Amino acid sequence: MGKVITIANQKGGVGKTTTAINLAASLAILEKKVLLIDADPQANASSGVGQADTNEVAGLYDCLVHDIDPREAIITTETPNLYLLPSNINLVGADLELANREKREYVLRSVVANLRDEYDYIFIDCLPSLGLITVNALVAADTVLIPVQCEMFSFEGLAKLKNTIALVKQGYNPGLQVEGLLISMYDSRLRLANAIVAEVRNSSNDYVFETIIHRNSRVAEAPMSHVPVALYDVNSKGATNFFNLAEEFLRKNQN
Amino acid sequence: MGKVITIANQKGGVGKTTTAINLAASLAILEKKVLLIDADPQANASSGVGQADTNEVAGLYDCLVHDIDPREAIITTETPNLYLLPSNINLVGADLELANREKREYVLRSVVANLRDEYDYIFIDCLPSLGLITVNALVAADTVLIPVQCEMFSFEGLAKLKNTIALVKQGYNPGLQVEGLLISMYDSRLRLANAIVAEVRNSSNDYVFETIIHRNSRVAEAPMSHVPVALYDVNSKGATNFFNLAEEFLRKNQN
Ligand SMILES: Nc1ncnc2c1ncn2[C@@H]1O[C@H](COP(=O)(O)OP(=O)(O)OP(=O)(O)O)[C@@H](O)[C@H]1O
Ligand SMILES: Nc1ncnc2c1ncn2[C@@H]1O[C@H](COP(=O)(O)OP(=O)(O)OP(=O)(O)O)[C@@H](O)[C@H]1O
Ligand SMILES: [Mg+2]
Ligand SMILES: [Mg+2]
Repeated sequence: MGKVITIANQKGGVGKTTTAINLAASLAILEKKVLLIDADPQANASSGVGQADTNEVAGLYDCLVHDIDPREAIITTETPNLYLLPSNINLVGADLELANREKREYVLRSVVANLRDEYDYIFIDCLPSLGLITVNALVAADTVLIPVQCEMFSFEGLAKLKNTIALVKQGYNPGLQVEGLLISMYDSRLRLANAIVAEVRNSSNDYVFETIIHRNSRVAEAPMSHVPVALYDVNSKGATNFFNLAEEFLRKNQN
Repeated sequence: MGKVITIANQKGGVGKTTTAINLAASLAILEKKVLLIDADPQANASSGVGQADTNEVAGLYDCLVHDIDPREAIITTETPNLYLLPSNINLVGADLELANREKREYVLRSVVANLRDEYDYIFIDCLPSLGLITVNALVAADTVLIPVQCEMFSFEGLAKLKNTIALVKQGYNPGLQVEGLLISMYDSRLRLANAIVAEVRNSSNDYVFETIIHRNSRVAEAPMSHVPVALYDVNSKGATNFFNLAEEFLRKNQN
């Protein structure tokens, strides 16, 4: 039975998509069968694994709003064992379209429920918001992985995010746990970064991954080739960081 | 009669708030009377100019949903001539609360209309979304300033943003123009960055600011002291970049 991990943080640009793509891809390379669900109308996760033009194909919106079987929308990617349920621009309207539905918070959970047995891990990449789509992703998940950029605005937003997670856990998904906080886009030259890392490690009751994802130009370049960094430059520091993360993730989950 | 400039881009973390705070502050230091409106429930712009705990005070949400006079919510900041209309977490609900209102796209425009004569410039910082609050900000504005991070995901999102701007111009605000595209968080060491800058300059019919905002650690550190970079470290490259931007903005607008 596959595990569902949502990657969320309402702060923009903290590395949600980059974490989703590269952790999923690294696990796939380590022979796990992995599904990446793109729940962001920007469709960066889709483009980042090779599906650039998503407006022509069925996507998550059609599963949520028109109840199509997700298997009809799931596609393979260039990375073996990595599958994608793409998103597209229609998803922008899903918030309002689902707003008046019965059990509107559980729609994605029921889409994901019948896929669990076919994958080892299912990752859901979220848009930078705490709206209905992100709530759906938290309700659908076993755990939530929180990328944290070591900067002030990102750090300030953590309390609100933890508050939302607690509300979802209390009201809709009692089993929801925090998979961990992941220090991302770390630049050791920034005085600021070290202060925030220390604060995150000291102030958090949740697991903080040992692996730190460093700022690395190869990671930012890989999306131009529409591939994860492991396929773009396997010897880069970025690729190594994400392999280390995948192995730490497996150690933590296989015990 | 003051000019209203909305700072928007649905891609997260591209420097919207940093541009709003520092361009507004630099113009205030150059003796313009400037209002900064925070239209993001994250309230980063509020915190960045000194109003960290915004949940206790009236904010933009109260003006939009409860029709309070914005002058009751506007506060001074440590930067002379810079005023703030703060946001707070209630703004998260404004999308749904305004959704069924008559002329729901014009609510912010009417709030701003009676403030125009009191300021030289009014800047509106948006959340990373193309939802109803951002549409309200585009309808309220004379122009829209678009920060562009020189990376793939940000560049890919430009077409959708320009499309939304065109729809707002056609349907609600025929006077809406693009103030310009601003290259932000530029790091000359990234091969990627130079390729994207060239592409933005060649492919855009809109004005592209000559001034480029470089990635600079002082810019990221300033929010820890809740002040704009010009007050945090006036000799930094970041402060210089934003003064240059303010002067270019004035040259462009005073002809
Ligand atoms: N470790 C890293 N090193 C270098 N660049 C990175 C790294 N992680 C992310 N980036 C780049 O930083 C930008 C922001 O990352 P990303 O888009 O993954 O964040 P996000 O949280 O998904 O953003 P959004 O809030 O818009 O969904 C992207 O251009 C990405 O390529
Ligand atoms: N020129 C710069 N140099 C260094 N750091 C920067 C620069 N511009 C922005 N930053 C930092 O990058 C992060 C993202 O910037 P910012 O929060 O302004 O983006 P945003 O587009 O407003 O994000 P959101 O989409 O969440 O509203 C912040 O931590 C900010 O301090
Ligand atoms: Mg993303
Ligand atoms: Mg912002």
